[in-house]
Amino acid sequence: MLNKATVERLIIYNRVIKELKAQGEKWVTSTDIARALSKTPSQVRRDISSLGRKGKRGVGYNIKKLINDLDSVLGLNDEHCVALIGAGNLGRALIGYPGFKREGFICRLIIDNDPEKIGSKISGIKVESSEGLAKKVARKKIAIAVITVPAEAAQKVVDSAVAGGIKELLNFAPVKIYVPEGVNIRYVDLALEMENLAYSLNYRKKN
Amino acid sequence: MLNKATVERLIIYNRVIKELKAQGEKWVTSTDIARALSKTPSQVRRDISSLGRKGKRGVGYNIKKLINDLDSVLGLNDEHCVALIGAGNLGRALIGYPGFKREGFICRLIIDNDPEKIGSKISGIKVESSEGLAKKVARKKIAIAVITVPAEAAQKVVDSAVAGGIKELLNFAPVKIYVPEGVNIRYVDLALEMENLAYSLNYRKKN
Ligand SMILES: NC(=O)c1ccc[n+]([C@@H]2O[C@H](COP(=O)([O-])OP(=O)(O)OC[C@H]3O[C@@H](n4cnc5c(N)ncnc54)[C@H](O)[C@@H]3O)[C@@H](O)[C@H]2O)c1
Ligand SMILES: NC(=O)c1ccc[n+]([C@@H]2O[C@H](COP(=O)([O-])OP(=O)(O)OC[C@H]3O[C@@H](n4cnc5c(N)ncnc54)[C@H](O)[C@@H]3O)[C@@H](O)[C@H]2O)c1
Repeated sequence: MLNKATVERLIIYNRVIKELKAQGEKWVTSTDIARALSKTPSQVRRDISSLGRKGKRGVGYNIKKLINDLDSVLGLNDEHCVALIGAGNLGRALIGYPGFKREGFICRLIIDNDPEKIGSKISGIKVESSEGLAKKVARKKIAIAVITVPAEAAQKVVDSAVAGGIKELLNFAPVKIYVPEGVNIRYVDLALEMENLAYSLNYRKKN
Repeated sequence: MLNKATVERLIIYNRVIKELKAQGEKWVTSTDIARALSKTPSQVRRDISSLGRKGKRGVGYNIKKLINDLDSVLGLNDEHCVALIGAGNLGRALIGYPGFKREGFICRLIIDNDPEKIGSKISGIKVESSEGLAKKVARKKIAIAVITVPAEAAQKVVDSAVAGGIKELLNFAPVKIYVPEGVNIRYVDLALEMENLAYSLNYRKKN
């Protein structure tokens, strides 16, 4: 299994390379990719070699083949069904976000426990009750869940989701979540993004 | 200026170290930090040395001093005023998110152009019209803005924000934005987070 940092880099290389392909490019060098992302060409080459792909001296990588390798390793050749648990502000923003569908993530189940929301439709999908969450996830064979409930509700809904077969979770609730062996949970904290801006602002002030 | 990847790592080291301090630890080694984040101790040491801080052989780093260095370099010793532009689902989720306030990011201005929202309060802050956005930002001396408007509105609101003195932007709108020299813009695409889950799921399937 590739390490987390390498996977994160391959994911963004994939984006850059697809943009270049959309601009009509047929070949891309490690320098092209590195420059677009403030990385070093050697880092890029090392990461791409972990796909088993080598570039041609002086020419670079064949864009079509490289994208095939990346999509194949990153699991982007398949569509992925996603369950969204917590149809509040954040949940609704994510359901409506075209970026997910564009990358093959299709929301197949929306869960909430607010009677005002249950039964309503969001982007054409009906909001269902968190009652029997495990069964609902299992019946639709969903493996990925996005957790956008309040902190105090998070562990319980994750337990039910995992009981129903969820293997991969993207958690937004600001709380540490226990998951059993064989289940992967990824945390998002957008405050981390803001801290990058604080650094940049602070650096400017002092220089 | 430290490179982007180093800053991103220092930001998460800071989190890990603060957690350890909260657990009563006085010293931390590069191995402790590395283990918590699936990084190598040498990577951690290299990053921390860019702060000018050295560890004690066999003991590690003094946690209090290391946190001081990190907070100082990362600009986290000051509070930062933030303008939120686009008080829709995503904007509202961010305004209400305790993670921002905890790290010192205080929302001082909320902007929207929907007459139904203008004048209403979110987390005690009044939503103001996007009319005269530049002046509103300038009057409050805000340097950081979060952009959560639809793609088609993004460039225009960024232009006004920058005209009003915004220097750092966190952009969620799925569109490339032009900013002049001296202004920093950071993009968030949560689909990138989802792609990490796709990799993990795909890896499991094939192995
Ligand atoms: N990680 C980040 O960067 C970040 C940013 C913003 C918000 N958040 C977090 O995301 C979560 C959602 O934020 P929000 O602004 O959308 O909140 P919200 O209150 O608008 O939405 C929460 C939703 O979860 C539902 N819910 C509550 N308990 C439930 C349960 N047991 N089962 C199913 N649904 C349940 C509520 O009915 C509501 O619709 C919060 O935990 C918030 O702290 C995280
Ligand atoms: N980057 C990501 O991962 C990600 C995830 C979710 C949503 N998004 C994006 O974030 C944005 C907001 O999403 P949302 O679900 O909250 O949408 P939304 O429609 O709920 O909110 C948009 C808000 O912007 C306001 N607005 C529109 N034009 C404006 C203008 N000119 N000036 C000021 N305000 C204006 C609207 O009145 C509305 O309140 C969208 O661009 C969406 O694609 C990005």
